[in-house]
Amino acid sequence: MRIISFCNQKGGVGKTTSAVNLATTVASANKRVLLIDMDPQGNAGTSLGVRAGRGTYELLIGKADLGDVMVCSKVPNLHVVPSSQNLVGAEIELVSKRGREHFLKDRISKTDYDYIFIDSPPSLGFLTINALTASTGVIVPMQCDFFSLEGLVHILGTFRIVRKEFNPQLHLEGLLLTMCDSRTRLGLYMEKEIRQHFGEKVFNTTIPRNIKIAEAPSHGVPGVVFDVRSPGAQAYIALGKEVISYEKKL
Amino acid sequence: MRIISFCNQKGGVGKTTSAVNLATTVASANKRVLLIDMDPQGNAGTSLGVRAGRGTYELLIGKADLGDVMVCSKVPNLHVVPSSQNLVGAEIELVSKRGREHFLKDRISKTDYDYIFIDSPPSLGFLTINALTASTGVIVPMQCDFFSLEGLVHILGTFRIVRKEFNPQLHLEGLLLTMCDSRTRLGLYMEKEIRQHFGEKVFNTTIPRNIKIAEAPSHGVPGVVFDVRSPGAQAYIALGKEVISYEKKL
Ligand SMILES: Nc1ncnc2c1ncn2[C@@H]1O[C@H](COP(=O)(O)OP(=O)(O)OP(=O)(O)O)[C@@H](O)[C@H]1O
Ligand SMILES: Nc1ncnc2c1ncn2[C@@H]1O[C@H](COP(=O)(O)OP(=O)(O)OP(=O)(O)O)[C@@H](O)[C@H]1O
Ligand SMILES: [Mg+2]
Ligand SMILES: [Mg+2]
Repeated sequence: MRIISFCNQKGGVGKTTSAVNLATTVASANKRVLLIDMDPQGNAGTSLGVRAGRGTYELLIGKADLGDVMVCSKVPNLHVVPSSQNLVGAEIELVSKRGREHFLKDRISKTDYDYIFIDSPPSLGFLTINALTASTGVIVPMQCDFFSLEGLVHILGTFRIVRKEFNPQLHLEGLLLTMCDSRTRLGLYMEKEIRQHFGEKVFNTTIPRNIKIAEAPSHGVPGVVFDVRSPGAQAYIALGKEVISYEKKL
Repeated sequence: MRIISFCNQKGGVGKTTSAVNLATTVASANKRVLLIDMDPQGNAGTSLGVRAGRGTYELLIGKADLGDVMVCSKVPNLHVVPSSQNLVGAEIELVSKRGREHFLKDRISKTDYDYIFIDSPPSLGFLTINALTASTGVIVPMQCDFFSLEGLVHILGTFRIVRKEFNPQLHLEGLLLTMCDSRTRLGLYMEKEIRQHFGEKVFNTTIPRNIKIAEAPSHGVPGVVFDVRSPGAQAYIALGKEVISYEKKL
């Protein structure tokens, strides 16, 4: 079972959009997929038209099992654990307990999917640490901009700490360049810099800025469903193939 | 003294960009301005080419006074209190103390500026609550997209709670529409919806998506300095006039 988190404390870089569209693409390749929303904003759930009843909060604090909170999405093979603002409370309730980094890992240890994708909030706190500790891999979405580049040192630092302290099998799946606009000098320059500096660690697939991707959430469907022929959807489909083909190398 | 925070738990909506460019515009209108970075990412400081030495963390926990951590920026009349990742520690150290919401308010109570602007992180936790409690007003930057609209209920809910519990004088300066692209249907539709729903509470000035604004941080200067003639800079200048003219109505 591959468990992949989408993490970056920089806000608005496409964590949710990438988690939702990759989960959908991989599910359409006949893999059994679960998407867990570890962000109190709950954007991953609503991107799939799933309203939060009980969700990630109840799962984490042990008030419900995975089977109780998992919801079937409209996408075949894709199940979702939605979240809501009450998830903020999980940190306050669990932060002083022993093994607080392992709550999510323990709560999903008995389940059986081919892939689990986890969306995380724009922070490096308790919820993101839980996501990383439960994962086999992490994808770091980032934009081709200065603040994203600056913030990279912190998310990669947290990744190394979690791997050393809590989860030695955690692996960096890659940096994913999102909302790229190759028409601008900044976009081209930044992409070149990032590829030069991080080489293999950057996915070959980059995701272009594409209005259909931004429109899809208001229709409650993923971008790859909303308009499969759009450049954004095609890029996420290519990314799905890249992620699945990586499986063979493992 | 007007103290204005930029808050929204939704990530990447232009909180930092708006705080930096508004602080610069208001400082160029001969007002004495202080910009405080309450986000551990430290993007407001680096947007002005200011590296963090001691900063917001030392100020909050009482290891330094405002005078020790304040730095002059290259922009006349604009001082900055930079931040860095150690700011994350302030919450852990202060969260169990009495009056924890008032630490920032107390630390800046004896100072004298015309305007203080405060950038906050993409969350509704301790740092944002401190910023709101210390403020006379709050600006909520948001993009014209579905997730921003969905998240609005939470930031406005937090605003009401802080006003009721900690800071009765807190006032909503307005919703600021950023990175607007009036060429897209989504952009036009969302702007219409937001203005219909929130009326007067939305600034007349909207900020267009403009590459010069995104390029400016890598040069360590605000967008309004990097390319004053650009549409993005002109919009922030117009916003500055709107915010200052509001002063007269107070
Ligand atoms: N390729 C794309 N083209 C156009 N718009 C995009 C693209 N990817 C994401 N967006 C839009 O950009 C905004 C930010 O994306 P998203 O919310 O997925 O980022 P995030 O990292 O999850 O944000 P947060 O830090 O708040 O969790 C959203 O409005 C989304 O619809
Ligand atoms: N008007 C604009 N035109 C183009 N790019 C913009 C504009 N405003 C902001 N940006 C870019 O969008 C990205 C997000 O903006 P910014 O970092 O200011 O948002 P934020 O809300 O402070 O993010 P965070 O939630 O991470 O603190 C940055 O790369 C910034 O340069
Ligand atoms: Mg998100
Ligand atoms: Mg910011």
